[in-house]
Amino acid sequence: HTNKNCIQRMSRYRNALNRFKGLGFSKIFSNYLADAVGSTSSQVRKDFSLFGIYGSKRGGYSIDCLIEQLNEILGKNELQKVVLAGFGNMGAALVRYKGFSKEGISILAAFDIDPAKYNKRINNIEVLPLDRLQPFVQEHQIKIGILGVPEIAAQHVLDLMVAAGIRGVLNFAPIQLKCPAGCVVNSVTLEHELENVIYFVNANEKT
Amino acid sequence: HTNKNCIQRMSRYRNALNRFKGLGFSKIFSNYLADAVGSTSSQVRKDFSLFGIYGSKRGGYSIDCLIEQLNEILGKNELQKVVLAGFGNMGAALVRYKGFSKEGISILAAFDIDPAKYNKRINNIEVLPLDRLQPFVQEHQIKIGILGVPEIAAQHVLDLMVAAGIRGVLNFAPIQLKCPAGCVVNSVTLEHELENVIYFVNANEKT
Ligand SMILES: NC(=O)c1ccc[n+]([C@@H]2O[C@H](COP(=O)([O-])OP(=O)(O)OC[C@H]3O[C@@H](n4cnc5c(N)ncnc54)[C@H](O)[C@@H]3O)[C@@H](O)[C@H]2O)c1
Ligand SMILES: NC(=O)c1ccc[n+]([C@@H]2O[C@H](COP(=O)([O-])OP(=O)(O)OC[C@H]3O[C@@H](n4cnc5c(N)ncnc54)[C@H](O)[C@@H]3O)[C@@H](O)[C@H]2O)c1
Repeated sequence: HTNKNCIQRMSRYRNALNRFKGLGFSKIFSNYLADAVGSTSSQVRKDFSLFGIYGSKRGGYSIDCLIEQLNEILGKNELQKVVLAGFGNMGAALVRYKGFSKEGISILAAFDIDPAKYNKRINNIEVLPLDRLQPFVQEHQIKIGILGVPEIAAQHVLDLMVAAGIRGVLNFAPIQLKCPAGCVVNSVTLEHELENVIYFVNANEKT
Repeated sequence: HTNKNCIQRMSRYRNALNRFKGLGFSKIFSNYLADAVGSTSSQVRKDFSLFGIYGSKRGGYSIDCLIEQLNEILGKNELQKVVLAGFGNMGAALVRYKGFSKEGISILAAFDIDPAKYNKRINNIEVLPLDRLQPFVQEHQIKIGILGVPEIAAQHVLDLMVAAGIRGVLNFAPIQLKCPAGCVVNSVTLEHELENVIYFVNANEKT
């Protein structure tokens, strides 16, 4: 079944396929694709079959065909509009990043409660007062939000976003959020990502 | 077996246990802990048994005991020294963040190739020229690095880190890195984290 890990792999397959295409390849076997992303060829075939994607035994998969199907699955065929709450250290880094627009992801506005942050225009994005979030989200029909606010504000701002019509949120605050029905929350906790590295470094040292 | 997802859960269990302890609880059953992190009670028991952690059928687990064992597993009992390469948007956000030191993780120095970044001191951290990375890592016996450099530089800087003695890296560059033997690379690709949210928002809309 499709879960977060499966979709993460689909994103990685797509990146690898774009690289192979750039190198002039037009067909690929599942074992090459598996190697390129650190997966296994049976996992590749299993993931693709979940989306009705099949290759031919002799010729493998057509790279153009795969890219087209993955673009469809990952929402790459239309502009993905996003709003950000919290224009602090993390929020400012995300707003300044040019890599998102290359992937068809566009942060349209940032919201904050600190008046010192208003009337700034960074990368053509305005920082607006938080009470403008609801009308902005409704006017632009935005479904995706990013939480760059402190822990203590995260649940409240998530609830504001969902009430405004947001249906999926990328959260950086290191707390467990209660997610209203019909909304998806994907938390990236950088403290835990570092703990992960620390654990395996220590484990490798012991063996 | 212990993989990245398992250790991610251990980090989340530890966070939840600290919250329960703060609320005055001293014992906990696996189903309460599972609910708090969005897992299942059999997954909790399975994860804990991998580390030789068992509770009693009637009394559940002792919260203090669990926290002590998880602190040991996740390297919380000693200061974790880290270096950062790339003092750009992302690097500056990470250096300024006070949340890492609360978790016993300390960025000791940042390295960059842009002379305009040198001689800055942020959060008591110096930005040094890249050619100082190797002597600094060896002098301070640092095992953990963070890559905040552009894609085109990421593989080169990873190789420099590993040559200097780094054994685990948290990478933000959205490329697949070749990881030398004996080194762990944990890549956080924020483009993919957003694609994940986008996929499930679209999937929910279709049902
Ligand atoms: N900076 C990092 O590298 C980093 C690393 C790990 C986790 N995080 C997490 O990311 C989040 C943001 O971190 P940061 O370093 O950018 O913090 P920050 O303090 O620099 O920025 C927070 C911003 O949110 C704004 N804010 C506060 N309450 C708000 C509300 N109710 N509505 C809208 N805006 C509000 C503040 O005015 C500020 O501009 C935090 O939850 C933090 O724990 C950050
Ligand atoms: N900013 C974000 O929100 C964001 C989001 C997703 C991914 N990323 C990734 O994180 C990385 C950093 O992004 P950023 O926005 O901070 O970029 P940036 O351009 O703002 O900063 C990059 C920094 O790295 C330095 N640098 C370049 N080559 C170097 C080298 N060989 N050694 C040491 N330093 C070097 C530059 O001088 C600069 O200070 C990139 O790989 C980017 O794709 C960033």
